[in-house]
Amino acid sequence: MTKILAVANQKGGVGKTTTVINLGASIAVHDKEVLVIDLDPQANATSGLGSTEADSCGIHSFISGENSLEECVVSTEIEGLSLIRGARHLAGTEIELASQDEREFFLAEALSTSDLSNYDYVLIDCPPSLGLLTINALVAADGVLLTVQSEYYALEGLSHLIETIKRIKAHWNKRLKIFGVVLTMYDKRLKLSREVEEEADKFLGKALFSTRIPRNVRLSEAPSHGKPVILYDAYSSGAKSYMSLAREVLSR
Amino acid sequence: MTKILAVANQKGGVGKTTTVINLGASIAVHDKEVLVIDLDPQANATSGLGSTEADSCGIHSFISGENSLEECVVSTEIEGLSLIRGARHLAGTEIELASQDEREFFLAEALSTSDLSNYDYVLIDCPPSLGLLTINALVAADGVLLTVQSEYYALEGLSHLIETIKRIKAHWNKRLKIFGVVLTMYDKRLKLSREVEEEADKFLGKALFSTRIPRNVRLSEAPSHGKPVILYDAYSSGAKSYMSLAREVLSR
Ligand SMILES: Nc1ncnc2c1ncn2[C@@H]1O[C@H](COP(=O)(O)OP(=O)(O)OP(=O)(O)O)[C@@H](O)[C@H]1O
Ligand SMILES: Nc1ncnc2c1ncn2[C@@H]1O[C@H](COP(=O)(O)OP(=O)(O)OP(=O)(O)O)[C@@H](O)[C@H]1O
Ligand SMILES: [Mg+2]
Ligand SMILES: [Mg+2]
Repeated sequence: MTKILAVANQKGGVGKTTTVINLGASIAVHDKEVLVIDLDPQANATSGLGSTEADSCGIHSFISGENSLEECVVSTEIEGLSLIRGARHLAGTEIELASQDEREFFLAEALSTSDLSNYDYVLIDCPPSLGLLTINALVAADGVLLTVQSEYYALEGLSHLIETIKRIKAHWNKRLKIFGVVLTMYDKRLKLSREVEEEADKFLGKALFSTRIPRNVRLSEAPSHGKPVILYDAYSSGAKSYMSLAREVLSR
Repeated sequence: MTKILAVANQKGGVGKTTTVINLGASIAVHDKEVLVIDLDPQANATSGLGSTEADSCGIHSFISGENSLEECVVSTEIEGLSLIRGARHLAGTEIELASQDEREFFLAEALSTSDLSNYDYVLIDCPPSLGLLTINALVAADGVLLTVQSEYYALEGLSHLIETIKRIKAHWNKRLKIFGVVLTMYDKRLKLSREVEEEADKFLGKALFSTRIPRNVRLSEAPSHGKPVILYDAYSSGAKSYMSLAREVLSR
């Protein structure tokens, strides 16, 4: 049974894209099939996986029903990791979608009429907002994977994000649940990191993955080479932490 | 003559809010009057300045014309630094605005009918997107201050942001210009930081401020105390760099 996970947080720069790319790659090397969907107009997951933005046969034409899943899917350097590419003009989609009926269901509709049986996991990279693109991801998903940066503002926004998830579950997607929460850019030497960890543990309990993603410069260098960190520097603390997270995800 | 600056970048987590709060405070201590407008539904600038979200008399009622500027402005712990508070339900505003006529002009309209003569600078904190809220800020502003994190994805998004600014200038706001670009979270020990600096210098030339904002943990601790860094730890490298940036801004 394919698991569709939205990787979301309206706070910007908290490691959503880095998690989609590297968790996706780490799951794929466990002999699984993973599909990454780049729903962010910045198209960072697309370039971080070495692909170029889609003029056609990308997320835009998939959501609108112009192209099928098979026409849009491209491969990456990792066997078992496939991608539906993002595009900058997706930013205009949000304003376009706003005036349509069923505007929250476009992605859910496109996925439910596609054959996902080849995939064990679908990871959706969301933009930093609670606008229509992220709402589309939450309506289409089975679960939400929250990335929480070990910083004050990131923690502050968490309750609002959880409220939004509850609202989406009540109105549009009964099966939506919080699949898990991962602390990113964690530095055990910093008091701030430990304080955020304590709060997140109290607030989230079992939903919090025990894997912490450390701040590791190799994670921020890898995208400029268009590779997941496991191909760029497999022995780095960043690569090892995403392998550990993949094992936790596979066991849930 | 009041200068209205939008602090913008669709890339998330690049230091927009940190710059609005700390540049604002550093300009204010040079015997200037500064107004911060929190246009981000996350309302981080509001909490980072020690204020609580506005139910009424905040950015929402100011933009809609329900309340005047004088009714919405609140003071902060820094003399000369005032604030129009943000609010979470602002996220719904973008979807609401989408169907209105003149939807790009709401903030410009509210500011042009207000008395700004008390203020030397107005700094608008933008959300991490190129949606209607950021467009409203760019239409209302005299200039844009871009914060660019010293990382690959942040640099990648720059050309798209500059294209958007040119489009806004051509269609809706003839006076809009790039006021300046500041590199944030700069770490001179990292090759990535130096590479981003080289690219930014080539791409932006004189628009690039010579001040670099270093990565400094005191900047990320200050918001949890609701204070600008100049009140939290005035001798930190973070505080000193924003004072240096303020001097550069005042000289432009
Ligand atoms: N654990 C980490 N250690 C060091 N750098 C990291 C780590 N995780 C992410 N980064 C870097 O931090 C920046 C922000 O990460 P990323 O772009 O993945 O966040 P995001 O939540 O997807 O951002 P946005 O909100 O803009 O979509 C990027 O430059 C990335 O390379
Ligand atoms: N120079 C710096 N050194 C260390 N930490 C920083 C620095 N600048 C910002 N931060 C921290 O990095 C995180 C992102 O910064 P900030 O929230 O200001 O970015 P933003 O662009 O406003 O984010 P968003 O896109 O979500 O609005 C925050 O937790 C902040 O405290
Ligand atoms: Mg991202
Ligand atoms: Mg911000």
